[in-house]
Amino acid sequence: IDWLLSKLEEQLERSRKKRDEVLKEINMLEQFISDASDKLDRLSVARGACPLCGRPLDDEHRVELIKRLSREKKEAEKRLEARRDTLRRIEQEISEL
Amino acid sequence: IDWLLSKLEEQLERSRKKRDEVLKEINMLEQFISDASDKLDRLSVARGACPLCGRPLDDEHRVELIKRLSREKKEAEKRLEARRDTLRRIEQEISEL
Ligand SMILES: [Zn+2]
Repeated sequence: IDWLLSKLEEQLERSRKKRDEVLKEINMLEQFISDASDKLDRLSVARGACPLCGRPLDDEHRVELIKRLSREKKEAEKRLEARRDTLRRIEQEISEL
Repeated sequence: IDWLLSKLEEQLERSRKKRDEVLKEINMLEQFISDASDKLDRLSVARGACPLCGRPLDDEHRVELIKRLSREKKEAEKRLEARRDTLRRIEQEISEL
């Protein structure tokens, strides 16, 4: 029975470690998405110049930046959704050990 | 007495109008200051490129932007303090009418 208990402990340890990694990634994704939203707001109202560095920013370039950032944000949101599913699954596993 | 009352009413109206103007300006100053703080945070961690438009941003230019924005932020904070004093004074006047 000792052997079985130590096996369960190892599994629990692995699951907790995995959970911490997924939590870290979730935090980073949320941070990225929130930052991207803020930049998109700023870019959408900018006219002629970058509101941060003041350099010229014509509409064509500005729209290019908005498209790229929106795409990256969508990809991050998909990834975030997947990681949250993974987190739920791991939490479930931990609760069943 | 009618004449006196109408005079007080006019004064009350003027003070309320003044208060609304000061409140509007206070809101704009707070918005400006909060926006400036956020830009200063972004500029302070930027390295080599503008985090918003991606254009090259050498340290010299970046520090220049930070200095100018800090200065504008300080001026806005002084102005905000003054407008808040004005608001208190007007509120006082209104309460004494
Ligand atoms: Zn820029």
